[in-house]
Amino acid sequence: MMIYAVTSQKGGVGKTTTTVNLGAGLVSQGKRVLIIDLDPQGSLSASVGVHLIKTSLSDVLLNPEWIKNAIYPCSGGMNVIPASASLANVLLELSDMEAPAWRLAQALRYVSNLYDYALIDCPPSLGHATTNALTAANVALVPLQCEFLSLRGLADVQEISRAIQDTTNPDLRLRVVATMYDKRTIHANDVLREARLALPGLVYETVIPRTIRLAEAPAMGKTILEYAPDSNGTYAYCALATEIMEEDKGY
Amino acid sequence: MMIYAVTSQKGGVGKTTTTVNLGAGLVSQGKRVLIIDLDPQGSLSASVGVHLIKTSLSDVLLNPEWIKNAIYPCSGGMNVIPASASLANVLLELSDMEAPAWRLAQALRYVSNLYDYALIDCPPSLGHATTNALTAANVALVPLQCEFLSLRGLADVQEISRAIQDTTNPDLRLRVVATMYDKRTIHANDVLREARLALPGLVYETVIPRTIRLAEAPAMGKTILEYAPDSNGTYAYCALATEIMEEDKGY
Ligand SMILES: Nc1ncnc2c1ncn2[C@@H]1O[C@H](COP(=O)(O)OP(=O)(O)OP(=O)(O)O)[C@@H](O)[C@H]1O
Ligand SMILES: Nc1ncnc2c1ncn2[C@@H]1O[C@H](COP(=O)(O)OP(=O)(O)OP(=O)(O)O)[C@@H](O)[C@H]1O
Ligand SMILES: [Mg+2]
Ligand SMILES: [Mg+2]
Repeated sequence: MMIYAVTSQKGGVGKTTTTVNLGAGLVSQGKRVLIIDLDPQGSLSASVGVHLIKTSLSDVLLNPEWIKNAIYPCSGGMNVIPASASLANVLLELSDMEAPAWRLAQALRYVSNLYDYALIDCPPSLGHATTNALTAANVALVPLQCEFLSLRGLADVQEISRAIQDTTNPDLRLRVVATMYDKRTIHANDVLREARLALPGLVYETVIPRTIRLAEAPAMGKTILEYAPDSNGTYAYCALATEIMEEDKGY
Repeated sequence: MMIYAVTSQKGGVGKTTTTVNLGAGLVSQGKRVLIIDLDPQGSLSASVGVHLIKTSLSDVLLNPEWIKNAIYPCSGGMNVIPASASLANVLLELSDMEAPAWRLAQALRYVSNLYDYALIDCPPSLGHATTNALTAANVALVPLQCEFLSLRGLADVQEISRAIQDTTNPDLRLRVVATMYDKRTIHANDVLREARLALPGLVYETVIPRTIRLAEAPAMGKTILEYAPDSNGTYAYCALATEIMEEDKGY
């Protein structure tokens, strides 16, 4: 099982949208996919139509061996471990526990033979949640909104992943996907060019266009493949899935 | 001095953009404005062209009486208290200090006769930074991106402000400003209508349109009034400033 942590300290860059729709793209190519909502806001859980559940991610962080009780079927043919209101408190309490950074990594071991991919949606911060995700992950996938303020966040992520590589996870790879790209604006082109120059070989060829369909789909609790199968959003996330699967053949 | 905390747990909804440009709009109407960067990412500081400073907000949280040393002139005719790399650590250490939620409120007392408005840019989370801002503030100003995932965040902010009203700040008012509104999409209209129904009397009449100029301006370290004075972004933020000043006459 390949584990991707979808992460960025910058808010609103498309972390949740990428987790949901890359997941759906991987399913459409025959992969078994688990998505995990590590954000106390619960945007991922809402986006795939999962509400009011009994066991959730906070239970898993407290008792990693219970992980199978917190897995639910959801949109897009995926399974999800949802967030609940208690997640924010549990994340704060982690520091009093044994091996706090390893809780999620430990839990995912119990299901590593059941899925081909696990995608973790992170909150827009660099606290315990993100440390847990980067410790468990093979790849830190950073969505880069093609705007100036999001470009600034790239330096932070590089710093953090280096820190994780030096401590809990030496094999962590960093990858960047451009999102909300509007080819009509010079600004978006400038930002994309700058990111490719700054991070040679780390930015995927596939670029996700800005399209309102991607903002509408979560209101229906659907993936873009279900909500608008013949749209640019669907084509882009399926292309990203193909590119990622191709690269992972080498690992 | 009126203190506004610009806050939302949801990322990328326009907190930083609103702090910068509402501030500039207030200056254009003759007000003296201080803006404060409470986000360790430092988006606000970068947006107004302030880099590599000596004393910053983390020093103020440690020693509130030093606040005047951390004030710098910036774009838009404003003054700014910038963030620095040490802010994330200082925010974590706050819980070991005396009256951790009051540090910013205490500091702002030293300058309350020098400014008409203080606007605080918050990070996309509900930790110590946001608690400090809401304890110090007269108004919690929540930018609402006109999209489904941002609408979900409104319930959280209402809950938090009620908790702050019951503990440290009984007079805290909640206000919402619609941002990134694209009148051509049904989705934006639906979200705006739902927000006005859910929060009668709390959503400003002024709506900030989606315009690429607002994403370009921070790359130049300028406010929208300086970067594109004859643009929809400038008109909208000036209208918001007028609406806010009008309402504050009653307080
Ligand atoms: N390519 C796209 N085109 C248009 N809208 C998009 C696109 N990707 C995401 N969105 C919308 O932009 C907003 C931000 O995206 P999203 O919530 O996925 O970002 P995030 O990084 O997960 O945010 P947060 O930091 O709050 O977790 C959402 O309303 C989403 O529906
Ligand atoms: N009305 C608007 N029209 C177009 N783009 C906008 C508008 N307002 C903000 N933006 C852009 O959208 C992105 C998100 O805005 P901003 O960074 O201000 O949000 P934020 O809530 O402060 O994000 P964070 O949660 O990371 O602090 C930025 O690239 C900004 O330039
Ligand atoms: Mg998200
Ligand atoms: Mg911001």
